[in-house]
Amino acid sequence: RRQFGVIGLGRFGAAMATALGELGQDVIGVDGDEDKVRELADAISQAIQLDATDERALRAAGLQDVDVAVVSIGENIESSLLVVMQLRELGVKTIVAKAVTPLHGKILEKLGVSRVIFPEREMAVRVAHSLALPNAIDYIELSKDFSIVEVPAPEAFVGKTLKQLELRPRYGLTLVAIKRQSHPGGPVVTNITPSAEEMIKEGDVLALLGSTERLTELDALLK
Amino acid sequence: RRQFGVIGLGRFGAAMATALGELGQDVIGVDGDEDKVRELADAISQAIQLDATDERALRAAGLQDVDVAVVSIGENIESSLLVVMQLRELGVKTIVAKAVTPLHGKILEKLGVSRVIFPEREMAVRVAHSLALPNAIDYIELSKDFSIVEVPAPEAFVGKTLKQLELRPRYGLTLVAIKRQSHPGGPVVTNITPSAEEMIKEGDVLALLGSTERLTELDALLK
Ligand SMILES: Nc1ncnc2c1ncn2[C@@H]1O[C@H](COP(=O)(O)OP(=O)(O)OP(=O)(O)O)[C@@H](O)[C@H]1O
Ligand SMILES: Nc1ncnc2c1ncn2[C@@H]1O[C@H](COP(=O)(O)OP(=O)(O)OP(=O)(O)O)[C@@H](O)[C@H]1O
Repeated sequence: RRQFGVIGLGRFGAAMATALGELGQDVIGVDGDEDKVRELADAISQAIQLDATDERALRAAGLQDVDVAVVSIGENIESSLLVVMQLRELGVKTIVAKAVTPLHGKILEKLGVSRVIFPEREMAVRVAHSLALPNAIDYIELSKDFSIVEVPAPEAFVGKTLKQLELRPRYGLTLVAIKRQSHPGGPVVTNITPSAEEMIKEGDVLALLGSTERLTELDALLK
Repeated sequence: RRQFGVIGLGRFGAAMATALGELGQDVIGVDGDEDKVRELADAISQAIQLDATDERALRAAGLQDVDVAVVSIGENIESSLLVVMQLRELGVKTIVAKAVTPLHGKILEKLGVSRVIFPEREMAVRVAHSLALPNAIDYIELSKDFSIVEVPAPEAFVGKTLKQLELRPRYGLTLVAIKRQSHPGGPVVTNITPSAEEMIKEGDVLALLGSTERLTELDALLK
């Protein structure tokens, strides 16, 4: 059974620790701030107050035994780097860290962090894309060139089957899912990779996969 | 041509303004902090220093004319709420806002914000999922029940075509894309919804779509 350590229980760290806990994982969460530690006490296996730049404190808390450590210290870049170094000294195999500037991220990579995360920037890019496509409900980037966009079903699609719509030859898009409410106010049901016989209904939300250009063309069609 | 206003140029706001600018959008970015304004001056149409709780200052900066306003003020919840109210008074149609606590988010919704974003929490949940599936490279939630996971191609799949693998009947999964390097160190090419004849190669990364349970079962298979 794998064990996770989360160092720094700010907005990102606390959400990480809680999410891992909800996924049934064993989590040790640490922070110098007593209030933040207390807030997490019921949500995770262990919540401990300590200064994470202090190697002995980390060791006493058992952090040398975790399989994955997540370092989420933002404002104080120097502390973030020191903590990563301490964890490496302790022999933690996999370290994931939040970075607040590109330079901070580069240094973390040089120190052996296997994955650097920029939560605010990454979310901002995602939201910016969905705002720039005014008819999109959401936008998820799969890679530099391809994304999934969620849009309300265009009028022209309603009442037609996927077979009739010929989305791939005509628009270069793949329908990944249809989200539908069986009745207003009812729960939203997601139908993943629906069959060719599926008919689009009024009010459906379509998750479409394609290149950035194709999705932008689609959005223009929706006006 | 649509115009965007971004109020608050912290990590999230600055990244929003820059991303919108890179998407060719017309952006007015404002912040009380002169340094933050200066940093954005080359990246966006207009970068103005002002106190966003001051309606006359917002008006002088032209914010009543934007189609979409993004409010990204975190630490000071009261300021965040005041700024949203000012924008509503100015008649801005669509307001998107970052929230730092669930209660902050609820109040923003009551004030007419059409979309509330929790950047740190949403990224943390995404990263937590991909960490909890140890063999996953990335995890993207499409809805509560369905996600896309990127995994290295399992040994058992290499050399087989999609037709032979029968991913849907056997594993309940859909192959959304194959990411492949034609030669080591070469560029990664993403092949979206590959044809049934496509053969899996050593080193391929597979983007698979399915329910959370099925993706977890797959991950266990990969050990
Ligand atoms: N040396 C340290 N030892 C333990 N905890 C620390 C240390 N330095 C900072 N922290 C904790 O890390 C947490 C996050 O730090 P900080 O607020 O600087 O980052 P942030 O990036 O702004 O966070 P957020 O995730 O909220 O955006 C804080 O709760 C702080 O108490
Ligand atoms: N009344 C105001 N008028 C203009 N700008 C403001 C006002 N209040 C706060 N700001 C600006 O908003 C920005 C973001 O605020 P703050 O740092 O509190 O939020 P945050 O959520 O911690 O940001 P981040 O996006 O970096 O995580 C800061 O640059 C700050 O100067």
